[in-house]
Amino acid sequence: MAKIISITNQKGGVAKTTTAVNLGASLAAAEKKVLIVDADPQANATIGLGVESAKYKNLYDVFSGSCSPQDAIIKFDYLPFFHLIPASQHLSGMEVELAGEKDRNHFIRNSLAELGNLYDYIILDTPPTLGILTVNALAAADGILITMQPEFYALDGLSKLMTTFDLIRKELNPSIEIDGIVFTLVDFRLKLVKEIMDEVRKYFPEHVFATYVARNVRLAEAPSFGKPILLYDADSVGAKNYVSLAVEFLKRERLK
Amino acid sequence: MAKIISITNQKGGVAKTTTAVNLGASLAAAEKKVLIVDADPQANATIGLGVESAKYKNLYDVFSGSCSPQDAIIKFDYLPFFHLIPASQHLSGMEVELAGEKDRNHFIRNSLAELGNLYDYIILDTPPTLGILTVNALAAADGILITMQPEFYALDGLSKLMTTFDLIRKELNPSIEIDGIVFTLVDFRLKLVKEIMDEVRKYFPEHVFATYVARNVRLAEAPSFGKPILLYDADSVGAKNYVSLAVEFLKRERLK
Ligand SMILES: Nc1ncnc2c1ncn2[C@@H]1O[C@H](COP(=O)(O)OP(=O)(O)OP(=O)(O)O)[C@@H](O)[C@H]1O
Ligand SMILES: Nc1ncnc2c1ncn2[C@@H]1O[C@H](COP(=O)(O)OP(=O)(O)OP(=O)(O)O)[C@@H](O)[C@H]1O
Ligand SMILES: [Mg+2]
Ligand SMILES: [Mg+2]
Repeated sequence: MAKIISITNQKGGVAKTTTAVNLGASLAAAEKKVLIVDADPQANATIGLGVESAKYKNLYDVFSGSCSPQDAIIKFDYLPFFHLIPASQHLSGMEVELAGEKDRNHFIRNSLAELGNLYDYIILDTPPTLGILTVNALAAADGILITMQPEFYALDGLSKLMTTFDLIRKELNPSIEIDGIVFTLVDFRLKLVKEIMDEVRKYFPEHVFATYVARNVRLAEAPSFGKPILLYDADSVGAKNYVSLAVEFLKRERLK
Repeated sequence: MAKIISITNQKGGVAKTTTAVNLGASLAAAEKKVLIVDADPQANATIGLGVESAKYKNLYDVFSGSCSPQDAIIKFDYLPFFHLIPASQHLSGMEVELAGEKDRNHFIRNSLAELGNLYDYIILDTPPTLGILTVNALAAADGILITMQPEFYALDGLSKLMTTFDLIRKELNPSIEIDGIVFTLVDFRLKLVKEIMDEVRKYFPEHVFATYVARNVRLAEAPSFGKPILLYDADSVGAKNYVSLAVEFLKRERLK
């Protein structure tokens, strides 16, 4: 049965997409069956994997019932069992479109239901908001993985995110857990970074991954070649960080 | 009459807030009368200026009619005529709250109407979305200032933003202009950065500022001290970049 992970943080630009793509690819390289679901109307995960969403069936088509989730799956020949359901900019209308719907918070969960036994992990990339798409992702997820750039605005954002998480667990999805918090875009030249990492580790010792992802230009280049870092530059620090994150993630999974 | 500028880009983490605060402070230091309006429920501009929005009247109170815009203005004694209307997390409900309202796109414009002759510039900080708050900001603005981190996702994001801009100009605000595009978080170690800057300059030669803001740790530290960069470290490259941006911005204003 697929474990559904939502990669979520309402703060913008904290490597949610970079993590969805590269943790996903690293898990697939470890022979797990992985589906990335791009739930962000900006479709960065989709574009970063070289896919023009307008040409393909996508998550919006699944939501609107014009195709099945299976029809929207894209496979990549460079990595077996690394699949994608692309996003589309039409997802930005969901806030309004779903406003009256009875099951408005469960569109993602219902769309993915029939895929459960095809994958080990379904990874949801979410937008920098706490709007309907992110709520849908959290309502569907078995676990949330929080990416966090350890800079000033991150602490306040983390506490707001935890409040939202508690609310969703109470109202919509009692079985959701915190899979972990991973520091991203880490650059120790900013002294504040170590202080914030220590602070977060103090408050959430059980959640913070030992692995963190350092700032590395290759990670910013890889999407311009439409590839996960592992295929673009396997020797880079960025690739090693994400492989190490996948290893640590799987270790935690085995201990559950 | 105040000129209203919306600092907007739906891509997350591209220094919208850092620019709203620091361009605003640099203009105030040039003896312009400046009001920052934080229109983002995540309230980063508010927090980055050391203000706890829950304690003060804020933009949500203005929208809900429970206070006048003047009542929500906060002044800073370290810089004359550098004022703020704080955000509040209650703004995140606006999408739903305004859904049925006749004037749903003009809440910001209507709220700021009576402040017009108190300021030279009213700067709106907006969220990483193209939702109701950003649409409100663009419907109210005389000009949009686009901040852009010249990395891979920025090009696709810019073209989507331009589409939204054209739509808003056609449907809601015929007099809105593009005040400019400023590159932020510039780090030439990523070779892609120069290529993207050249590409954007080629397509929008009239819009791209000659000034760009380089990655500089002092800019990430300043909000942890609740200060604009000019007050935190006036000798830093970050401060010089934002002063230079203010000078170039004012030069463009005089040529209009
Ligand atoms: N470790 C890293 N080193 C260098 N660049 C990185 C790293 N991680 C991400 N980036 C780059 O930083 C930018 C922001 O990352 P990304 O788009 O993944 O964040 P996000 O949280 O998904 O943003 P959004 O909130 O807009 O969805 C991108 O240009 C990305 O390529
Ligand atoms: N030139 C710079 N050098 C170093 N750090 C910077 C610079 N500009 C911004 N930052 C830092 O980068 C992060 C993102 O910047 P900021 O929050 O201003 O972006 P934003 O576009 O407002 O994000 P969001 O989309 O979440 O509102 C912050 O931690 C900020 O302090
Ligand atoms: Mg993203
Ligand atoms: Mg911001």
